[in-house]
Amino acid sequence: ILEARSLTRQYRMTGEIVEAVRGVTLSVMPGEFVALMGPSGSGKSTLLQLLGGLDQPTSGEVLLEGESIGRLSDSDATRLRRERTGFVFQSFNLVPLMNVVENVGLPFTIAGQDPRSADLSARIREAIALVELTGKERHKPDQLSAGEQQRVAVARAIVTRPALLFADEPTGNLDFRTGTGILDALWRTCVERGQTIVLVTHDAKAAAYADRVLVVGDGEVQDEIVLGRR
Amino acid sequence: ILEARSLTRQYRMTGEIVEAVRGVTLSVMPGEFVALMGPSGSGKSTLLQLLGGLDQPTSGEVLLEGESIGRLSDSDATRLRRERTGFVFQSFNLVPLMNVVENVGLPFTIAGQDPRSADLSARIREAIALVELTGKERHKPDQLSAGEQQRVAVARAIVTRPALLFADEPTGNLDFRTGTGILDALWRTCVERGQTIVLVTHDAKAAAYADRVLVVGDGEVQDEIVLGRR
Ligand SMILES: Nc1ncnc2c1ncn2[C@@H]1O[C@H](COP(=O)(O)OP(=O)(O)OP(=O)(O)O)[C@@H](O)[C@H]1O
Ligand SMILES: Nc1ncnc2c1ncn2[C@@H]1O[C@H](COP(=O)(O)OP(=O)(O)OP(=O)(O)O)[C@@H](O)[C@H]1O
Ligand SMILES: [Mg+2]
Ligand SMILES: [Mg+2]
Repeated sequence: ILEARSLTRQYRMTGEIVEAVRGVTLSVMPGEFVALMGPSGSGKSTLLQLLGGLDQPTSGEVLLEGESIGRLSDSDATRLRRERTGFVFQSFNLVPLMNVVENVGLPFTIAGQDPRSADLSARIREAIALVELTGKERHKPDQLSAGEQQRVAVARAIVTRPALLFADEPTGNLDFRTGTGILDALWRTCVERGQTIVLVTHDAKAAAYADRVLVVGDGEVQDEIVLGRR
Repeated sequence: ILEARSLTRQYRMTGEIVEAVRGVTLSVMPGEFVALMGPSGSGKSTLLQLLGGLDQPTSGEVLLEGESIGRLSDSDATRLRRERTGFVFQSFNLVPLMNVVENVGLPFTIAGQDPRSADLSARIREAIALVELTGKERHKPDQLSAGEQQRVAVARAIVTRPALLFADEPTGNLDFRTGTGILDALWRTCVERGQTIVLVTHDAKAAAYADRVLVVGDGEVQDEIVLGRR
């Protein structure tokens, strides 16, 4: 369902080039749960954004459901991304002027649907309940704790039940119990609905939910650990 | 060195009042290392900001080195805070247009000193080395990974060698090894220089560095675990 071929990503700064991703080739099967672990600064977020079509590689290509997203038109790539993927950002990326319900319902709004319709508002409520934020619906991001903001980002990413979920450290600001609740919920969608999940995490307990763990270092995948969960 | 008496903090929203802190009394001895743990949304960041003088309680008082900071003038409170404390924010709060060196040196700049002088620039380099960001000095925050931004926030908080360090989840975006390196460094300043540390963390391994752990829940301190490290 997802393939990367010889991906590289360079950032150009005055006087130097940062090679954040230096040649990554990997593939993810439908319904698979893959974790990416590695030191801070090793290129995990950059790699995840390349895989999710949110960034263009310096070289190499990414195939989403067989389509090379680099070769699609902007609108086609955007449509594919919005219809097939969800993304939890490491820095949340919530809309400051919207409350929790509006932020979680944003994917529907962007798709031209009405998040206040009966079935969509039920789905939004369900996503909010899954991340245990029932009762905080009217809060805006600056009225939420960091872990609550992180959970809004998770709810927004899963509300469309995407075929492919990308999650960049979704539990870094959460206590053990709340974080486990969210990982359990993500794992269930994987098992019950065949959702594919690519999770970046610093937490070995979170990585333990995966079918396999790719160890990232210095912009490359350096190791692979097959956990054989299923 | 730090005392809280019957602290409360309410947030007012249209139609409801959120009681983030509901009566906290505690005291911290000079040179002590205290950890605060608890569920997401339980009031830890709110409490830490009250203790650090960055927020005013709805009722109750905070005494910093014997001075009730609520009764000081704005300029006196600000000066006390800047000369005696350092604060690592959960959301980093870096200056977007400044690079790493400038961000880390900001406490000196604010105090009217020149961070480019020989001894201060050496201290800045030392703080940057402590968080393992040597080589990234010219990067601006948007050219850094989340964990690197978090480490800049830590370096900035410790560069003045404050008597009292407040740290709100300083390792949430860091891998095990990098995070341990930072906690080791903080623990050393505690032991060698008698620095007082109040650390909010979701990570039990980080809390294990403390002399005692206060368990926060629903805006209150619900439990205390004495680790007897020293
Ligand atoms: N400006 C605000 N208005 C209303 N409620 C708020 C505001 N800021 C925070 N809150 C609420 O206060 C409570 C405590 O927030 P706080 O940030 O202290 O939690 P926390 O323990 O640090 O959580 P986390 O572990 O997720 O960082 C949360 O339930 C949050 O929803
Ligand atoms: N815009 C940029 N310009 C220059 N360098 C950058 C830029 N963005 C990121 N980098 C560098 O690229 C490297 C990889 O960044 P990335 O965010 O992918 O790391 P990461 O593995 O997600 O780290 P963390 O675990 O801290 O989140 C880092 O060393 C960072 O300094
Ligand atoms: Mg990252
Ligand atoms: Mg917090």
